[in-house]
Amino acid sequence: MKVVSVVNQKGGCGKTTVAVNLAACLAAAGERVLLIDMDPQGHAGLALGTHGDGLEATMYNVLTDKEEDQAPLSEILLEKDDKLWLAPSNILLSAVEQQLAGKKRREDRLREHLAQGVSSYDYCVIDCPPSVGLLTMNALRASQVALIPVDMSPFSLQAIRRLSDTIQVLCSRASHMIRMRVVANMVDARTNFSRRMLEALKKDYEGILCKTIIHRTVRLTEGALHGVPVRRLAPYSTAHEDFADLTMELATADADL
Amino acid sequence: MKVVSVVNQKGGCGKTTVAVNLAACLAAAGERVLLIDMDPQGHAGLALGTHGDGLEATMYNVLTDKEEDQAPLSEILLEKDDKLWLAPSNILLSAVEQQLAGKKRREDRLREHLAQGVSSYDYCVIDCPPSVGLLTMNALRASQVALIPVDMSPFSLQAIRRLSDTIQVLCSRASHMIRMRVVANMVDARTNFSRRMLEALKKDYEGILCKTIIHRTVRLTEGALHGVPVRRLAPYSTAHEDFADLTMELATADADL
Ligand SMILES: Nc1ncnc2c1ncn2[C@@H]1O[C@H](COP(=O)(O)OP(=O)(O)OP(=O)(O)O)[C@@H](O)[C@H]1O
Ligand SMILES: Nc1ncnc2c1ncn2[C@@H]1O[C@H](COP(=O)(O)OP(=O)(O)OP(=O)(O)O)[C@@H](O)[C@H]1O
Ligand SMILES: [Mg+2]
Ligand SMILES: [Mg+2]
Repeated sequence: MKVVSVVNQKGGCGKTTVAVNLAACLAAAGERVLLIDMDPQGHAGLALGTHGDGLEATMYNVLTDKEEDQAPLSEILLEKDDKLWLAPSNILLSAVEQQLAGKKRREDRLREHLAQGVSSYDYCVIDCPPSVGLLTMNALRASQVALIPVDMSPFSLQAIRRLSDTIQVLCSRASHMIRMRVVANMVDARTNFSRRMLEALKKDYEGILCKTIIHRTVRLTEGALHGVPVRRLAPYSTAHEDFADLTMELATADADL
Repeated sequence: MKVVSVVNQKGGCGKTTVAVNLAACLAAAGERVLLIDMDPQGHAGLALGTHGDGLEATMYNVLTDKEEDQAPLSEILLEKDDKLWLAPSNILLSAVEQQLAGKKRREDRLREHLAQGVSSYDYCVIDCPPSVGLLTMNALRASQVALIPVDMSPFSLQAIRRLSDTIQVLCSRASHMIRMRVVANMVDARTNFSRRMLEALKKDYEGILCKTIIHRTVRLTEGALHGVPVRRLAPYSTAHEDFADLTMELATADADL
């Protein structure tokens, strides 16, 4: 199983949007896909029409060390589309960081769960929260690829540098290889500003920047409102084309995925 | 001194943009303003041309309980414009949450510092990170107003409900009054989608929604790139008009500010 974390501590750069639509495109291409929501906001679920608050079991139950609350990953999964399963989350997940504070191997809990019972999937895509704490570390320790969405802003360019330092430390500390890929998101072809930011991105991150760019389009937010990936809402839109291209690029590029 | 926290756990909804431009407009109106960056990303500083990494003393030194690292708030301030001072941050600030874990009154540290040495300011505006952890709790405990920027997205509407619950718990637990105000941001008057989200916002939050809306405009991101508030970059733009209106509205509305 190939595991991809969609990660960036910069808020609102498109992590959830990229994770949900990449997962949906991989499933449409015939792969068995597990989408894990590691954000207590539960937005990956919301983007697929699932409200985390009403659920009996979520990622909290998988990661907690409180015996009476525990559940295996395979038991919390919801089938959201053909070949697309979701491991949902809600606000309870935010309690895990304090519960596991100081405990050994707390950063490996997700990796251990993925090794146990869900290897019948071809891909696992993980949506991360806007921080680099225990939840994101769990996602990275379980991943071969870190996919970093970047919106066209000076704050985001600065965030990549910081994130790439964190990932390198993680790799050397745990002798674990993670391949970084950056994907430009919210690119507005009409403005000079976007073009200049994209140029800066190409200059600084040429080796790891995806060729595919995701254009700014309200279609992507509309999809989230309707609880469906954009391929279901608007199959002939630029948004869907961008994600189909991105999926093809990631799945074929030196067999990243 | 009136203290306003700009807060929302949803990432990328415009917290830093609103905090920086509101502070700049208050200063332009003749008020003495302190802008505190409570986000380890240090983006409020970046938006005013200050890179946190090179600084000797930041908000980390104010909030840490490690004696050898401590510094008073008054000593870390940088004057960024006429009547506008910045208390900067960098990544070190993210260490405070673990350092203070389990310690008494850890949520009151900022409030205590504000009470000690900086009351010669008229306003204090606090930029919060995209989470509701110790840093955001410190900001809220020190504030009379919680200003919640919301972008036009289903994820953000859901975030307000969660945040309003958190603030109400905080108020009752600490018998501390915080007035909530919501400000619509990134409103694109051209799309139906924005209009529909704005309608939903008006229906659900009528009593606390600001009349002023901040329109989507690339000018605001350009300002951050140049390290200046939009009133300096484009004084006759819609962006500057929106922020001047918002500042007037907040400063006069039942004397919120
Ligand atoms: N290419 C795009 N074009 C237009 N809107 C987009 C695009 N990508 C994301 N969005 C919208 O921008 C907002 C932020 O995206 P999203 O919530 O996916 O980011 P995030 O990084 O997951 O945020 P958080 O940091 O809170 O987890 C959402 O309203 C989303 O619909
Ligand atoms: N009204 C607006 N019009 C256009 N762009 C905007 C507007 N408000 C904010 N932005 C841009 O959107 C991006 C996100 O805004 P900002 O970084 O201020 O959000 P934030 O809530 O502080 O993010 P974080 O959760 O990471 O702290 C930035 O690139 C910013 O320049
Ligand atoms: Mg998200
Ligand atoms: Mg910010």
